[in-house]
Amino acid sequence: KTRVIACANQKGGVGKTTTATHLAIGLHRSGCRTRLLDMDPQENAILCLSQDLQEESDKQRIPGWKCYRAAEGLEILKPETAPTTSSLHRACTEGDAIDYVIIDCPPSLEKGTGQALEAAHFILIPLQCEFLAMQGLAQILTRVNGLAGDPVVYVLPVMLESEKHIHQEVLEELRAHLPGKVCETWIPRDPFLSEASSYGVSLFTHGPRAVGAQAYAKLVREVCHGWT
Amino acid sequence: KTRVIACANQKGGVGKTTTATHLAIGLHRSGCRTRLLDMDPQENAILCLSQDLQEESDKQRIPGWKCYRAAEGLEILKPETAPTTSSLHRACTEGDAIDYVIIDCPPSLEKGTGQALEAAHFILIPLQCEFLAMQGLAQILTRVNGLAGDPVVYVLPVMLESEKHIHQEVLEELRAHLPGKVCETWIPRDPFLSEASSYGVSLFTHGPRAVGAQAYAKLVREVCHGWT
Ligand SMILES: Nc1ncnc2c1ncn2[C@@H]1O[C@H](COP(=O)(O)OP(=O)(O)OP(=O)(O)O)[C@@H](O)[C@H]1O
Ligand SMILES: Nc1ncnc2c1ncn2[C@@H]1O[C@H](COP(=O)(O)OP(=O)(O)OP(=O)(O)O)[C@@H](O)[C@H]1O
Ligand SMILES: [Mg+2]
Ligand SMILES: [Mg+2]
Repeated sequence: KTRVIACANQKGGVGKTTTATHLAIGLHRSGCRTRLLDMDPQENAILCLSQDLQEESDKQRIPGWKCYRAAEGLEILKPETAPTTSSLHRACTEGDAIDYVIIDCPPSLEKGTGQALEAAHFILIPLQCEFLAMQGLAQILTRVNGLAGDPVVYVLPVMLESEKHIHQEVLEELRAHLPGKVCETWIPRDPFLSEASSYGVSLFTHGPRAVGAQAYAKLVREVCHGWT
Repeated sequence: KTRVIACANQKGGVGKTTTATHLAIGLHRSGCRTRLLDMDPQENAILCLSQDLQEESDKQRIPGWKCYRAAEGLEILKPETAPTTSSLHRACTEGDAIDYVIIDCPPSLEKGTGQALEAAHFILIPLQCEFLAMQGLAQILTRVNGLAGDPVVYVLPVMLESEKHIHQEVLEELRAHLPGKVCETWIPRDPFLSEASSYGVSLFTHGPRAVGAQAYAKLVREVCHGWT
């Protein structure tokens, strides 16, 4: 059974691409057959894993999608034209038997993101514990509650600075308000995550002992064992 | 003569709203007649200045726009329906004689942002000195170069941490590659900017001596005296 996980939040710059790429590479490294879909026209997910990226030849292609292989062998797809519900369905099901499809979404709830939310079994919402980012949470939760596919929703606290009281307070409030919907794992602020992306590799390659890499490795374990 | 300044960048979370609100309040406080347009459906600019925000009664209304007055008397408009070129033109010209119109744009180059870029005399691009944010710069500069109105473009380096070598290196590279297009002013990372937004006021009110407030005050002076 293929599990589709959409990484979405209409608020910009909250770590959607960083989370989608590290979750995909982490699952791939732990032996799960994984495919990453870059639904953001800025193609940031492709940029983050651009080192030794190979474009696949025509025979492996899925109609409507451009296929790449990252250095570690992870399959990355990007839509060639505006994606439709049926073309997204093809990307999630065609080709080799896949365990996980991870979708990186643009900062909006329209177009590409709308289709990704409909195709998803799980919706992962990276959330900064800052005022403006928190305001947008209600909006995406309302949108997700209305989905026919009844996906499971998880909020992932990101860019946490443990010395900032506001972050701890917000985290406690989140867990109280959304019991069972907040990941056990939280991601600390770690500048090495940005640095890794500038080398076109994940932090698992660039700095495996960095706090950001350890946190994303914990998320991968939580997804593997907890999200069934 | 009304000067229209669009605050735009398709990369998310780079400080568009923080810059638009502080520029608008700063210009207003220095005696310029200023109007802020919130073109982002997330209405973050309105949230940032929500303390004692009053909705204007019908008689002052500009058709197609909802009008508010912030605590300091700044006029804030948000589109009631999807804005058109002519409705945006009305918002920039109708009502009292205005010196500056500041437009906060959503993280995309489509729809609302497209119209704002066409209406603008100046385009202010807040730019984080991080890899992914830098990649998007070429895309928006290409888009802006094609505009019929031939607006003047400025890049504003934001969230700078002076102890990070990469930030200083990027800043120098920016100034070398884009002579005359990078603001003299740069904005340091200052957590009090987020804190101020959670109180619904600008940092000029919440913490006037904070480094973020000082930097935005410098930007206001640069705009007043340099952008003619
Ligand atoms: N935990 C973290 N600590 C420090 N920096 C981070 C962290 N996660 C992401 N970043 C950096 O923050 C910036 C924004 O992250 P990212 O691009 O992944 O967000 P996004 O939500 O995908 O943005 P967009 O809305 O533009 O798609 C990037 O420069 C990234 O390297
Ligand atoms: N100089 C700064 N130092 C520290 N934090 C900042 C700074 N500027 C903005 N922020 C914070 O960073 C976050 C993103 O800023 P903001 O919302 O203004 O960006 P944006 O580009 O408008 O985002 P979006 O793409 O979602 O519209 C906010 O939490 C804001 O408070
Ligand atoms: Mg992204
Ligand atoms: Mg904004």
